[in-house]
Amino acid sequence: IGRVVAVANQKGGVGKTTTAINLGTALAACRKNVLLIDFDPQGNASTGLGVQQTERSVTAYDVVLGDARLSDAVQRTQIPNFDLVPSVVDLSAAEVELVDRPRREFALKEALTGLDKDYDYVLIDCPPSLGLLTVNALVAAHSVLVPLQCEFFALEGLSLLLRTIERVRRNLNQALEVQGVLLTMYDRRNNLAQQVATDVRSFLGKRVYETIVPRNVRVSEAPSHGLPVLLYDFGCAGAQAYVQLAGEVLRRDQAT
Amino acid sequence: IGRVVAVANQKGGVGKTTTAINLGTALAACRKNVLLIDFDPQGNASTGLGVQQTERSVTAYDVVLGDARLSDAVQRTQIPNFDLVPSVVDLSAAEVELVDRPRREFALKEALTGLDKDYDYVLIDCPPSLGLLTVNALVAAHSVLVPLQCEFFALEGLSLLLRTIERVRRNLNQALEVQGVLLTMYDRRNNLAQQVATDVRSFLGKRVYETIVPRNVRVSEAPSHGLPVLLYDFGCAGAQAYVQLAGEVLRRDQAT
Ligand SMILES: Nc1ncnc2c1ncn2[C@@H]1O[C@H](COP(=O)(O)OP(=O)(O)OP(=O)(O)O)[C@@H](O)[C@H]1O
Ligand SMILES: Nc1ncnc2c1ncn2[C@@H]1O[C@H](COP(=O)(O)OP(=O)(O)OP(=O)(O)O)[C@@H](O)[C@H]1O
Ligand SMILES: [Mg+2]
Ligand SMILES: [Mg+2]
Repeated sequence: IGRVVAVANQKGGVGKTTTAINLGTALAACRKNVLLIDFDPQGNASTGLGVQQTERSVTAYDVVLGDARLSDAVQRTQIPNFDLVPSVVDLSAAEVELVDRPRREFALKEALTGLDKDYDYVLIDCPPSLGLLTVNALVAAHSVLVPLQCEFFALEGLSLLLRTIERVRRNLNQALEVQGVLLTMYDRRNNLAQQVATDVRSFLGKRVYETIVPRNVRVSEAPSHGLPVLLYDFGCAGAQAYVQLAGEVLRRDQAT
Repeated sequence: IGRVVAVANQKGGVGKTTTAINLGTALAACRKNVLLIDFDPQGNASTGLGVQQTERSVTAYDVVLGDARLSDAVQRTQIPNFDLVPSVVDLSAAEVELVDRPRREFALKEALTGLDKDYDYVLIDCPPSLGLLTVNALVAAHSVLVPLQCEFFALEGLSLLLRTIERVRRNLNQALEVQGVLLTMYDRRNNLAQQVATDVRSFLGKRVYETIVPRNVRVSEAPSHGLPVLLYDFGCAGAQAYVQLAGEVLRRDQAT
């Protein structure tokens, strides 16, 4: 099935969705077949790829509850080689509905067997929590990509996230590893950002990507046009950072 | 018990914690007795007020499960008139543990009867989700303050949040109202931010506070010193915005 990568961090607003959309687009541009599963009830990844609410007939909610095969929920996006499983707000109810089910943490992993097409990459955009949806994504994934905003509160949550990943690895998914930590919304004029970047690199070393995504207003404008920033403004610093990240992700995967 | 205000928005990273900490500090500076309940398992509000993990003995987790009275969990902060009920990561388990309890949405409201001191304001910092913790906060509250980042994805989630508030009002808490929507991280050089601000004002009119909190690096530096920005750099634009907001909140409450 190729590499399944969960894009996760329980801290809110750190760039999970932005990374899932734009890394996915950059990988698709490298002729990789990519599927993005929008696993956040907010549905920002679906909107950011131009898929309106009305166009989301079969969703991640139907799939994780076993009411539809994953291949039924897959739809094309406007980007070649880049497909989407959209989300809907009902998905937040799945956390409660799954609680009493046996193997509740494996619902998504089991659903992944229901794919018809062979993808090189399956990215899972996670909600800002460590509840059952994120745990399902961590159980289904080979690796985790952790976007980290260069801010104090975001740094505070990192050790909790790494402990949770370790717990999932020990108990539910031995193959799980941290592919890397991505520094996002970096403003080099800002001392705090530099401090956080230095701290994280000294703490995690090679697990931090070389690529840093700068704070760049074009990145935040792109979703209002339903476009990844790579299509909205390919030459801007934000888009170029995601192109560079795709190269790094591919190299890391080839190395393992 | 005074006014109970839930600071809520399921979109992550929009400034909920920053608003709860700094509005609380500004109200305390106006000689109001303020209590902040940190209802987010991340515990950012507790850290931002300088209360380390090791100093959090009785927490919001113990209270909402009924293992401790609210007054047992209240601790003083370094700010006069400003007390805190700290949070701990176990609080995320409360969402699952409460699911099967009768009146699960009323756990926090019922706990509020266990306060010894009379507060003018009780602020509740919510996690980035619409799960049981946020619903408990909405049921316990008289009003909701909605921080809204001037970004596209944040705007997308606003109608979902307003529908959820309406549903809680109809079924669980008739007194609940939206005190106001606060525009945060506003950068006047950014067209998107101006667009979002215009859209929100035309959509919600008077429910949007006059006060706008500008994007201001001093605001994001303050938590790394365990201080509200009002104490870290009182003269900066971010701190002054929260002082102005406190005035507006007080005027709105007097009017009702
Ligand atoms: N490099 C960047 N430069 C400027 N703005 C950015 C950048 N990356 C993301 N943003 C903006 O910051 C906001 C938060 O990003 P995003 O929604 O991707 O984070 P998230 O972690 O998915 O949030 P949530 O926790 O709510 O799911 C969005 O409005 C997005 O457009
Ligand atoms: N006005 C501002 N200017 C600059 N940075 C800000 C401002 N307000 C908040 N921040 C920073 O933005 C980040 C997000 O803010 P905050 O953590 O308060 O949001 P939140 O909604 O509580 O997030 P979560 O959804 O994770 O609970 C923090 O690092 C904070 O320091
Ligand atoms: Mg997101
Ligand atoms: Mg917060």
